[in-house]
Amino acid sequence: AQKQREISVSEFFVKNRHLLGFDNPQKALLTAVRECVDNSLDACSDAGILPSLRIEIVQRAENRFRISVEDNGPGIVRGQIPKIFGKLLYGSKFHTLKQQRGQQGIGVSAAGMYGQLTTGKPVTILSRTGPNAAAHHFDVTVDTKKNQPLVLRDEKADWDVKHGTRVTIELEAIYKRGRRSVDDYIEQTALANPHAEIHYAPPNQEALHYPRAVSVLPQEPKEIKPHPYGVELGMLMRLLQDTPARTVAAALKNDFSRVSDKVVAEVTKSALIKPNARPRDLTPSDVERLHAVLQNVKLMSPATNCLSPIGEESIRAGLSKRFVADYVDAVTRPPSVYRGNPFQVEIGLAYGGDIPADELIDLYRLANRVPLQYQSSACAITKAVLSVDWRAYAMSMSKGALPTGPMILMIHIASVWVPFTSESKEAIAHYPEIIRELRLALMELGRRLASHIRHRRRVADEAKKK
Amino acid sequence: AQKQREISVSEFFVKNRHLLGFDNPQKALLTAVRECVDNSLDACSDAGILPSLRIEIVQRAENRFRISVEDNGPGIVRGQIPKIFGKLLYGSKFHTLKQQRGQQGIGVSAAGMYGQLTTGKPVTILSRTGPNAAAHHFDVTVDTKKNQPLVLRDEKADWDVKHGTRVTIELEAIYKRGRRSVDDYIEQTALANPHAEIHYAPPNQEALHYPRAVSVLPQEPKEIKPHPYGVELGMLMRLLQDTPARTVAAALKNDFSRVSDKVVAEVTKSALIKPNARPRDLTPSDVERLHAVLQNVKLMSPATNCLSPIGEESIRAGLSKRFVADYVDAVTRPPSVYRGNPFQVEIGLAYGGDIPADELIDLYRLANRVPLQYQSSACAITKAVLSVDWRAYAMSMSKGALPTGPMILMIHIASVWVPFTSESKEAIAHYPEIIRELRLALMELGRRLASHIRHRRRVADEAKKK
Ligand SMILES: Nc1ncnc2c1ncn2[C@@H]1O[C@H](COP(=O)(O)OP(=O)(O)OP(=O)(O)O)[C@@H](O)[C@H]1O
Ligand SMILES: Nc1ncnc2c1ncn2[C@@H]1O[C@H](COP(=O)(O)OP(=O)(O)OP(=O)(O)O)[C@@H](O)[C@H]1O
Ligand SMILES: [Mg+2]
Ligand SMILES: [Mg+2]
Repeated sequence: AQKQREISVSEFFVKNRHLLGFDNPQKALLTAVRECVDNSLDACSDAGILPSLRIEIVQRAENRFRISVEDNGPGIVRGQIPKIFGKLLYGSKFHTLKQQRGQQGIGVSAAGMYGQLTTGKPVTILSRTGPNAAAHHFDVTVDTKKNQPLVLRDEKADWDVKHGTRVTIELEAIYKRGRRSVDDYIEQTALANPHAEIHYAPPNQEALHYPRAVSVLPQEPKEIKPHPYGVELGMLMRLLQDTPARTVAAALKNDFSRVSDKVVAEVTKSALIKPNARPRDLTPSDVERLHAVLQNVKLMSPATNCLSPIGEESIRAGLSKRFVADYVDAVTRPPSVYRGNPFQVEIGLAYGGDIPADELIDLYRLANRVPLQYQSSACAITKAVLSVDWRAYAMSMSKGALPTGPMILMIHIASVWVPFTSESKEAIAHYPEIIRELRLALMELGRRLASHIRHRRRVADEAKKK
Repeated sequence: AQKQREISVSEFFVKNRHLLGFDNPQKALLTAVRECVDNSLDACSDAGILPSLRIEIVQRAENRFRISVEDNGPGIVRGQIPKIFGKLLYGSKFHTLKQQRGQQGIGVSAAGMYGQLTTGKPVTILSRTGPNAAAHHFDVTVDTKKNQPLVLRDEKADWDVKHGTRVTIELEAIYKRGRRSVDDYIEQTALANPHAEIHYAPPNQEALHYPRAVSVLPQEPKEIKPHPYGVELGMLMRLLQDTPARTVAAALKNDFSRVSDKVVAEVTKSALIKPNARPRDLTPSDVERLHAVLQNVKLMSPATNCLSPIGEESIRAGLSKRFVADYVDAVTRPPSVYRGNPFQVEIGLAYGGDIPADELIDLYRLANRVPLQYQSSACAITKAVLSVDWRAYAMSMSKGALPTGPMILMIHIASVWVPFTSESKEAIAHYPEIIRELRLALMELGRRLASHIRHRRRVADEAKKK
């Protein structure tokens, strides 16, 4: 009994840093950059600003790098800086149900904590919320025993930008080029976010510039309430306990999306509940009946405005820009739901041209516009690709392996909450609703590809006959 | 800024229940049983008691089951019951560095929380710490917004056992037989823990009894300090800040394992630090030099007494009991270290006999004597098996797939801290030190198997000539 103790979130994650994507020095560099860049893109998107990012990686010693990510976003209010960077499970996105790159309140504090763990250095933040506000310079560490920030420095600073944030972290890392590198992440990010401008200075090399491909912001996703499908009984009980609404009818309409007066009438009638009953007066068996009926009633699909798909046109353009292929296709599925969370699958396919025909296909995975570069074997996306019989679409395929052929697949899942296999946000959990949508999209593209290949063969054969 | 909020651990894990192993109803049943059984085996081991467990699964509705796990362990002190079952990240094992099945302070509270989430029912605990103490009956739920227990019931109870604990959870689940079932988990658990007696009543079937195979407790692992190899700079800084020791020499000797006076003298000399300096007086660059020297100094391997390997004899006996094979072999590697944590690999191999020759080999994975039944593709154990060229050991093997042949591998990793890929404790993270040890053990067994196969072929050929 004497040994029973509370474990702080930060202590837990120091011991489990591989759960956050900091397993080894090469991956750590990628994860740290990704968490900062994702925050910058989210912040600009939130504030309606076309993002301009400056990313710099400087080598400080053989296995030590200093990364710096700067954005022209809205900046961070001074009073919030310590907790945002010095406390895990603190942020603005967890309780907000709409598509965002971040969702946990962990990312950048974990990156700073890993820097501190491997070099002893604090994370440095420079931030300005507007031209009439002063810029502030903070040095922050995480007190890992208590999951609280320690502010080592907090001063006004001169910084000649109108508004924005710059985050600097020094960490033990290894820089490698090629697949799964930071360079690859930045290139894929530029393609998935054509409205963003990125300046990138890799270590010991020429700086790169990715100019904006479009000058219009994508539609900002809207915050929504959960969709009733797949919401657990305990969540419904909690909702009815906590709702400010005075009647069950109002609670259902206000606290869920897609629940109309007509649906409320039908549902309360089937569940034998008075629509104007007070939510807290329902008995557990009342709520159980209500829950069962809600799962089966006919509801409209979730609203699309909480999601921001890349879009078939941008996907095709991105693939054509990056690869020399004969044939480029894309499909964006209509939104679907898992556990009350709307999600949407989109896939781009490039075939032929310079793509090698005798190798396993290349598979690029993205979630909420963020490239996923690790844990492919754990990912639902990979599982879905492996579960399709590509021999029906003119490719060869051995059991349990990706198909062989001159093809590239870019697969994007957009959701108000992406179910990752761990907090490192690298692979997607195997929810059957998601795998089903992936397969439908893959088979759609497969059919169109097979028809293109047959058509091309017929044309070639006829040309030979002449 | 108004949107910045703290996220409670329980809220986070309700949304991320797939991180805890509750992705779907079939897996949920397995995870809930496993978390309770692991706790019972750990508690008996801690208290030096030969474990007798009673496990019962009762079907309550089409997709609803009530599980009950009872042990003859030391029982739980009444004052601790609410937090143990009603609060995540609370327990006795996280801060104790020795081999145990649990390590996070999450398991059983998560199982109770999933039951509550899907059925609205609390977890029920019956516990007694000794014949002179009263037995207590508790009903506990988790207040998920605050990560605090809510006690719905707390009464004395009549229970005619000397000491022990019974945990009952009602949850939405699906019961299936076969691989990855609860039945399979219990059978593997009985084999990996020959000193345990298990009564198991599956739903709607005859009860099963696994009697004790040995009546001697395995050596209880001893609690240790971290080994210096692989400990991060930030951890060393933290240690020197927090140590009650008055000199650097005493801190190094007391707060690490395997640091002798001789090592202290050598390390402080190379790092240009006075051995009797006060730990808090060291500058960051002092600590950096000390850290670098510690990584490179010659140290004894970690003590073996913090680990409790199953042992080559028990592994061979278990395999021979379960499978009809011509050839059974096992190897237990000496202990090694990753990130300051001792670990040990052991592998059992069964070949020939009734094992089908034309199928992929069967791979059983265990960590700290607990069977791992999911996420094989994400696991370091599977990765290590795939990385060995089994064609050198008389098996056929296609790229990226397990080898084909009449072979079963049982692979066990014992550690003071198992690096799982997520909190569900289903697959092992790819630490290079661990993969290296796995490969060495696999290749050792592979060579011995190849030699056995060659020998058998020679004998068969000679018999044919006569
Ligand atoms: N560059 C930035 N500009 C403005 N706000 C930021 C910036 N970076 C972080 N924030 C704020 O800090 C919060 C915490 O960031 P953090 O990365 O720790 O978590 P998150 O982005 O919410 O989730 P995740 O753990 O998935 O990344 C964010 O929710 C956001 O409100
Ligand atoms: N049957 C039991 N008998 C005695 N003590 C128990 C029993 N079950 C749980 N405990 C105590 O409750 C604590 C919390 O259990 P819990 O399963 O939540 O976490 P854990 O076992 O420490 O780690 P993990 O999350 O990896 O399972 C344990 O550390 C142990 O001290
Ligand atoms: Mg973030
Ligand atoms: Mg446990």
